[in-house]
Amino acid sequence: DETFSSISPAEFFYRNRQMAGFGNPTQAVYSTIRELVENSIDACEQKQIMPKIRVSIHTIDSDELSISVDDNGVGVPTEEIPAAFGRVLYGSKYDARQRRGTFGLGVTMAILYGQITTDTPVLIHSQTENSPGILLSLSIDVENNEPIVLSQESLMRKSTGTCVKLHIRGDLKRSIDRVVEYLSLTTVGTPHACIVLDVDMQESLTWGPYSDECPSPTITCKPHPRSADFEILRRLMDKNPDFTLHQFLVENFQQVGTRTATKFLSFMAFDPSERVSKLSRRAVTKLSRSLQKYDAFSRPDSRCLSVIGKRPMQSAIKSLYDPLLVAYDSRDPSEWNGHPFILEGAIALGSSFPVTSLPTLYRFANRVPLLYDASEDLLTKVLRKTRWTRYGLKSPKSVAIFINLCSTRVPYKAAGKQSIASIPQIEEEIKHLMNSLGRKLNKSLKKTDKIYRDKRR
Amino acid sequence: DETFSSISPAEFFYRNRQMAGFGNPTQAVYSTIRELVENSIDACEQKQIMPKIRVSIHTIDSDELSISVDDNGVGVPTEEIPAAFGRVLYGSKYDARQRRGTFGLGVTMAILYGQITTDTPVLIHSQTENSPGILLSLSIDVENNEPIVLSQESLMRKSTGTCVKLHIRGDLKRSIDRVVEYLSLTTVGTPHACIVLDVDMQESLTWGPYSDECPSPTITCKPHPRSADFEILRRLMDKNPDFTLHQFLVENFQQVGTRTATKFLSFMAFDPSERVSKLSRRAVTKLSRSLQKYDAFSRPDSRCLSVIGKRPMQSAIKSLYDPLLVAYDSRDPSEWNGHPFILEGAIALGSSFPVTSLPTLYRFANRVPLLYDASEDLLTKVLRKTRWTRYGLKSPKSVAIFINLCSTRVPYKAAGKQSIASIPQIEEEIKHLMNSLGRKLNKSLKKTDKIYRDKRR
Ligand SMILES: Nc1ncnc2c1ncn2[C@@H]1O[C@H](COP(=O)(O)OP(=O)(O)OP(=O)(O)O)[C@@H](O)[C@H]1O
Ligand SMILES: Nc1ncnc2c1ncn2[C@@H]1O[C@H](COP(=O)(O)OP(=O)(O)OP(=O)(O)O)[C@@H](O)[C@H]1O
Ligand SMILES: [Mg+2]
Ligand SMILES: [Mg+2]
Repeated sequence: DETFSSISPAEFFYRNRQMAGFGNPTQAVYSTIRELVENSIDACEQKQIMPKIRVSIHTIDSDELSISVDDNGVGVPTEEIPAAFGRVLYGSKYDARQRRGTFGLGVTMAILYGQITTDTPVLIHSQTENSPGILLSLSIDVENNEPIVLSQESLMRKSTGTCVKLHIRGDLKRSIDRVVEYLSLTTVGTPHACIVLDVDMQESLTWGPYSDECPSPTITCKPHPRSADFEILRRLMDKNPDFTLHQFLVENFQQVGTRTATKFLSFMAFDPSERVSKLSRRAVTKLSRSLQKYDAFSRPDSRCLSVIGKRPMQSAIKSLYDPLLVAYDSRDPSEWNGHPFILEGAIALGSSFPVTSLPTLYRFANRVPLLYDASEDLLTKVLRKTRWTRYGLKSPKSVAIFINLCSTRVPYKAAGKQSIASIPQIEEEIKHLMNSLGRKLNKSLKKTDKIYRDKRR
Repeated sequence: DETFSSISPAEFFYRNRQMAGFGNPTQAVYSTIRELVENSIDACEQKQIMPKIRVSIHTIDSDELSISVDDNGVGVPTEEIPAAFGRVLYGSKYDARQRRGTFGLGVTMAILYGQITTDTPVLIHSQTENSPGILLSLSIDVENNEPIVLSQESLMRKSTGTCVKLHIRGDLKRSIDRVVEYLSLTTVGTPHACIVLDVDMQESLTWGPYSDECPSPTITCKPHPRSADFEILRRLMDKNPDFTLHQFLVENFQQVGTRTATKFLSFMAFDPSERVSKLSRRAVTKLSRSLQKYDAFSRPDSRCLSVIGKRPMQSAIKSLYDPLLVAYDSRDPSEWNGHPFILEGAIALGSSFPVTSLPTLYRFANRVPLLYDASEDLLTKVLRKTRWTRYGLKSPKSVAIFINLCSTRVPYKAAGKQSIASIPQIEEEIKHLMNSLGRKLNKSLKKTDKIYRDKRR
């Protein structure tokens, strides 16, 4: 007979850790560093701090590493440290604005993986403007998804920031190239960051900063009307049941002013003065469908998004790859299921890139480099469908294309945040961007060709 | 300033439903049917019932469908229905034996997707040997991950079983081919099942049964010693802290008898009489590593696994594809991280399959067909690395290969259970299986060629 029970989210991700990028000791090194560095950069951006991040890897023995990531971010409030690091689905990034983190899972997965492979507690040293420096060691109660604080003591830091130090089973030799590539590409996504890597007794590697422009902080935006599925509608209606339909639209959604609301409601034959709590189920159904289909709402407010930008992105690519030419383009803000998104990209030609008939693709989501699971990624799919022969690639050339998708909700295919699902609205924008970058490349190549031919005469 | 909070597992999968296969209205139709049919077959297998499953799809309007799946399985106990269907990470398949379901997520995702796209409660009609027929309608409190029972009434069924009926937003036209392919391939994975598909007013489609052999029920097995990470060790030690090391090994692990335990402990210089609660941290570390590395433990007990089997699999392939030839092979039971697994497969040649230089690959995990995310799947990766030209495919032929991975823990890449992660031990076994199937194909092709040449003389 069947026994029914539940498992905690920590237990779920413990059993299925390959879904979060911790399936083997090679990818685990990359995933650990990626989750920690991502958090560090997020922690700098909200207060417009120029990120200074130090990644240290020490070989403990043949398959155990010690990894630490230190940042100069805003730090973690003392009372939040245990849950932030020791509980799955707990974090500060659940609001509707672009951040690198999104699930409340990343660092906890790294700590969990370290705990089950090395039995060594994680050390967290953090200081904020309001909490003095504190050093905690903790482990995770996986079955109950709860942190276990093992020790806690005061310890000053020279300034705000966080250092996370853990031991993991890892294959350094197999993973180091990807780690180096990840940290280098991190400065293309975040050109104003300075990243240092120390591995055992080797000489430090440093990347960036390649720009001194600090992105403006993002602000949380109300949902866009195109996101109005029944769950969102129900939650909004429960919050203010006495709102009229007109109030409901204007107060709850971005890009819906008084006139737009009136226009929409009359177009759909709704009574703008009806209380939302009094709407029939049929009316709510009609409301949800028409909000998602009405095409006269303005594009989303892009202040919840934060692109890399033309100057910083080109500057990073030039410093890292010394290309012969580089061009940038970005699309207007758009939305998928009501979630604002923007695509930006750069195309470059230069001997740092391999000679191929298809441009080498560097993928980014919310400015974070994506290095695994390329072949199922929407960006790769569109790359393959683009007719690069029309853009000067009749013969193979050393061309690279860097594409960054910014969104308040990136549609990742899996919890390891390595590839983007096929979403029609996003696919459409990628297509336009790649074609536009192709045209820019073609124009530059023709110009260069012409200069050559003129020189020869 | 940052606000810290947590989200429920239902909220997590609501926000990121593309990870579970519900990212667009085409895949959602497939995922809904797949999750329901999978549950139905699981519900038959434990009591060796020959599955009879009816899938009905009705068009409600241009983008809304009603989908119901009815089975003759063991049913769901009345008191368990709300949580089983209305709570994420709640189910009956968390023990260590092979089942199609594994997360306690699938049907709840389908219901959640239906709820947010159509606001229509799900209807569940179920009857078990011990609970009389009951009809429930329920919805999901997403923020709290709790079921909401909307109505409940007695309603007889002619026998035990379950019918789940829900409305979803779906694109029938775009998804029907995949649904038909999924149901047809389901009978290759489960040849003794009978599947009926009704779509609106069209004529029913029926597949199977193609075999009357009912697989023997699987039994739950103790963990294999190679799964001994620190989390498992700690849990086992906490259960019986007064066990001696020797008792600990023999009582807790499969394939560790008295002599094997003694041999292992002396080889690793442990004291077999030491109480596990008294072990030093260094000793526990040594224990975990040596259990995972010691290569003299027997292969896992395969009674927790359930392959399709040669006769049933070949019979289904013959009935569905009428091939010129079909051959079967299976590997011995093995383990990955201590989780038992078996690979089996068939190779077929026939005009039902497209003419290609690489065999057409049909993937299965725990006997369930996998139709999405092929290019990142480990099976596809090994297929591409296999030198098919050595096995008679110098020129393109109409060859298909069907591979089924059975495991107590399938390493899915994402919660939608569509592709298998790259695990070295599994990759190795797939390689051997594909080479062996290739050799069988080659042998048959040479025989056929010889018959042809002899005929011509
Ligand atoms: N270096 C850091 N500095 C400041 N805050 C941090 C740092 N690392 C983690 N945090 C806090 O801990 C929380 C949990 O981190 P975690 O990586 O688990 O989730 P996340 O970043 O919110 O989302 P994701 O799972 O996508 O990474 C974060 O939301 C953040 O508030
Ligand atoms: N048709 C059915 N007959 C009997 N029991 C069912 C049926 N459908 C669902 N259940 C019960 O409901 C539970 C939850 O189902 P659900 O699909 O959410 O999870 P699962 O099948 O255990 O795992 P997965 O998420 O991998 O599908 C199952 O474990 C099973 O006990
Ligand atoms: Mg994070
Ligand atoms: Mg299921």
